[in-house]
Amino acid sequence: EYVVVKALENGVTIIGLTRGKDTRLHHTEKLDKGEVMLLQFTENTSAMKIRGKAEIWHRFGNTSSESF
Amino acid sequence: EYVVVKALENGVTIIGLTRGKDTRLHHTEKLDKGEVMLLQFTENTSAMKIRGKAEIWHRFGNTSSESF
Amino acid sequence: EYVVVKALENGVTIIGLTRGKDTRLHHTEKLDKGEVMLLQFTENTSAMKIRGKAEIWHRFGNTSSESF
Amino acid sequence: EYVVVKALENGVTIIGLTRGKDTRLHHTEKLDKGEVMLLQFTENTSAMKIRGKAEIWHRFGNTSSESF
Amino acid sequence: EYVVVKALENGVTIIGLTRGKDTRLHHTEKLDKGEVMLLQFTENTSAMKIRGKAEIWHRFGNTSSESF
Amino acid sequence: EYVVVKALENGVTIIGLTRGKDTRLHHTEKLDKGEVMLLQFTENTSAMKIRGKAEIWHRFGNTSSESF
Amino acid sequence: EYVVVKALENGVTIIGLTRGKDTRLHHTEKLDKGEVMLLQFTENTSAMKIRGKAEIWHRFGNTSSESF
Amino acid sequence: EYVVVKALENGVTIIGLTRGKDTRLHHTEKLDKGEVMLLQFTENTSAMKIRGKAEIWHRFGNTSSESF
Amino acid sequence: EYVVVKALENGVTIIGLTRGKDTRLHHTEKLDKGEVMLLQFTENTSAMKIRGKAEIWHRFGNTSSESF
Amino acid sequence: EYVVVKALENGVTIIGLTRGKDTRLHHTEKLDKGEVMLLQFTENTSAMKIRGKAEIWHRFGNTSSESF
Amino acid sequence: EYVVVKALENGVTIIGLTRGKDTRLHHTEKLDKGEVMLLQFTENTSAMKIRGKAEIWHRFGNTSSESF
Ligand SMILES: N[C@@H](Cc1c[nH]c2ccccc12)C(=O)O
Ligand SMILES: N[C@@H](Cc1c[nH]c2ccccc12)C(=O)O
Ligand SMILES: N[C@@H](Cc1c[nH]c2ccccc12)C(=O)O
Ligand SMILES: N[C@@H](Cc1c[nH]c2ccccc12)C(=O)O
Ligand SMILES: N[C@@H](Cc1c[nH]c2ccccc12)C(=O)O
Ligand SMILES: N[C@@H](Cc1c[nH]c2ccccc12)C(=O)O
Ligand SMILES: N[C@@H](Cc1c[nH]c2ccccc12)C(=O)O
Ligand SMILES: N[C@@H](Cc1c[nH]c2ccccc12)C(=O)O
Ligand SMILES: N[C@@H](Cc1c[nH]c2ccccc12)C(=O)O
Ligand SMILES: N[C@@H](Cc1c[nH]c2ccccc12)C(=O)O
Ligand SMILES: N[C@@H](Cc1c[nH]c2ccccc12)C(=O)O
Repeated sequence: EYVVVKALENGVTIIGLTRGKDTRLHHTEKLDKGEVMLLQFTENTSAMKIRGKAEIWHRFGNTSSESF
Repeated sequence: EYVVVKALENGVTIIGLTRGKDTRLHHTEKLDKGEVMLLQFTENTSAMKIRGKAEIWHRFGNTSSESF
Repeated sequence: EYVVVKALENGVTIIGLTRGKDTRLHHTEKLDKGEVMLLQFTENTSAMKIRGKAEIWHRFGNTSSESF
Repeated sequence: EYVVVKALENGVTIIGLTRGKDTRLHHTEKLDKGEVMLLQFTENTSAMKIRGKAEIWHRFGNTSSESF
Repeated sequence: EYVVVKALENGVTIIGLTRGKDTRLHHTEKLDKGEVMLLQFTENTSAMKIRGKAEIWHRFGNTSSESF
Repeated sequence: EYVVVKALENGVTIIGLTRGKDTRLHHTEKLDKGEVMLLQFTENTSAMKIRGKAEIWHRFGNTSSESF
Repeated sequence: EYVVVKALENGVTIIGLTRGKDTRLHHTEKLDKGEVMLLQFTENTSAMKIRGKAEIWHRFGNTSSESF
Repeated sequence: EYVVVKALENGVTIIGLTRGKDTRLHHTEKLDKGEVMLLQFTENTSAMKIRGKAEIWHRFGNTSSESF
Repeated sequence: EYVVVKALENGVTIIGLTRGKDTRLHHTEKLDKGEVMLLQFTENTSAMKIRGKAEIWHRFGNTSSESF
Repeated sequence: EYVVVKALENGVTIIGLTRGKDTRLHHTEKLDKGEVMLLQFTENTSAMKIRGKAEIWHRFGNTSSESF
Repeated sequence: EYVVVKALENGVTIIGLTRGKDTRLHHTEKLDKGEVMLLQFTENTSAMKIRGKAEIWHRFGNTSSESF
């Protein structure tokens, strides 16, 4: 099970949150405009947070994150 | 199995409720306007509660939470 | 397997009933108007009861509970 | 595997019948008008009986029970 | 795997036949007009017989049993 | 995996044939007009034979058996 | 996995061929006109041969066997 | 997983090829015009060859073999 | 998982390549015009090569190989 | 589960990120214009990053990465 | 899980990349114009690279590789 993220501006961040009793940030990935990432949910990652202007493809369709 | 939440205002909260005999809050995630989160149901999380104005994508379609 | 509930008025309650030989109430979750919950069937919950005005998304479509 | 029942009048009853060699009633749940229940087939419940006026959502579509 | 039966007259019977080398009747459930039952195939039930006027929902569509 | 049979005349028979190296008849079920049966393939039944005028619902659609 | 065969004339035969290194006939079932059989592939049967005029329902659609 | 073959002329042959390091012919089945066979892939058969004029139903649709 | 190959000229070859660290040819099957083969991927075959004019049915549709 | 990447310019890079507690780059694959790669998520790769102008086919549709 | 490659010119190469911590080339298959290959992802192959003019059928549709 993976999701696809395309940065629509520089400085988009994708944050991985830990699986388990404790929920904390284990990795932050920075994307430049136009870069695309494909990210799985894993044994270590049970939630993701996306900041900045990006397009996200997931099983329910598309969502765009925005920066204000 | 994950769901997708996009904050449509600042201060949206996503609450994770514990799996097991006992049902209590184990984590609260705050989102700023435009941020998007993807969250799985896990060994520790068997229910989620969303407060504030947000769009939620799930297996049955879309639902929007509202703040009054 | 989860369901989605959106409260359309204050004071909506979602009741979890125990799995097993015995059927009793193990948790009651109160929702304010506009709040959305996503709830799984679990090792401890094999039935749910929803009271008050709410919209429920499930695998067979949508159902709205009402309060009289 | 669950089904969804919405009471369309007061006093609707949902009866759980035991799984196993013996078939007897192990629980009766009473619903008031407008209340909605979601009920799984379980290790203890292999049949259900619904009395009174209600709407039932199941994998083959919708059925309404009636009271005469 | 379950089927749904709605009685369209009083006195509809649903008969459960035993699984195994031997095929005999292990339970008879009587339904009044308007009552609805949901019944699984189980470790003990590998065939069902329906007598009287009823509507039956199953994986291949709908069938109505009749009484002559 | 089950099939559905509705008798369109009296005296319809459904024959269960044994699973295994040997193929012989282990059970014959007689149906009266209008009666409906739902029958699984099982550990003991790997083939069925239907005689008389009946309607049969199965995974590939509907077939009607006839008596001459 | 089963197939459905309806005899369109008397004397239709369904032959079961053995599973394993060796391929030989282990059972022949004779059908009269109008009779319907439902037959699984099993631990003992990995191929079937149908002779005579019959209609066969299988996962890819319908085929009719003919006798010349 | 099975395929369906209908002979459109006499003398159609279906050849079973062995599974394993070695690929050789383990069985040849001869069909007369109009006969229909249903054949599984098995522990012993990982390839089949069809000679002569026949119609073949498989998961990707229909193919007809021809004899020249 | 199998594919279907129909030779459209004489001398079509289907080559089986070995599964494992090493990739070499373990079997070559020659087809005459009009012959049809159905071939699985197996413990010994993780790639196939088709030479000569043939029609190939696979999970993504149809492809025709050509000889120049 | 694999994805497909086609380079639309020279110098497209596909980066494999490690699975596990630690997220670091374990392999960078360079593609020339017109080259196509098919890449699985694996025991060692739980995220991929694509830089440069490329077309990406994934389970949710197509995405094109761009270089600025 | 396999993909299908048809060479549209001579000298098309399909490269298999190793599964595991290390990513290196374990096999290169050369195709002549018109030849078709079907290739699985395997215990040893977790990525493939295609050079030269070819048509590729995969689960997301068709892609053509080009040579410049
Ligand atoms: N540590 C949490 C992270 C998480 C997943 N889904 C959530 C939903 C709400 C809050 C936290 C979470 C867990 O694995 O369960
Ligand atoms: N602790 C509960 C949380 C829960 C899940 N689904 C529910 C439905 C209703 C009430 C509580 C719940 C459980 O794991 O079962
Ligand atoms: N304790 C019961 C709860 C229940 C589930 N489905 C039901 C249907 C009818 C009545 C009770 C139930 C059980 O786990 O089986
Ligand atoms: N005790 C029975 C209940 C039951 C399930 N399905 C039925 C159908 C017919 C009659 C009884 C039943 C059983 O578990 O098998
Ligand atoms: N005791 C039989 C009941 C049965 C199931 N399917 C049948 C079909 C025909 C006759 C009997 C049956 C069995 O478990 O196999
Ligand atoms: N005893 C046989 C019955 C059977 C199933 N399918 C068949 C097809 C043809 C002939 C016999 C059969 C078996 O289990 O295999
Ligand atoms: N004994 C053979 C029967 C068979 C199945 N499929 C076939 C295809 C061709 C020839 C023989 C067969 C086997 O189990 O494998
Ligand atoms: N013995 C071979 C037969 C085979 C299956 N698929 C093939 C494709 C090409 C050549 C041979 C084969 C095997 O089991 O693998
Ligand atoms: N021996 C290789 C054969 C192979 C399968 N898919 C491939 C793709 C590219 C190159 C070789 C292959 C393997 O089993 O993995
Ligand atoms: N090492 C991380 C890589 C990763 C996968 N998905 C992610 C999402 C966000 C951040 C990091 C990741 C893991 O296996 O879980
Ligand atoms: N050795 C790597 C090969 C690989 C698969 N998918 C990838 C994506 C990016 C980079 C390398 C790869 C692995 O098995 O994981």
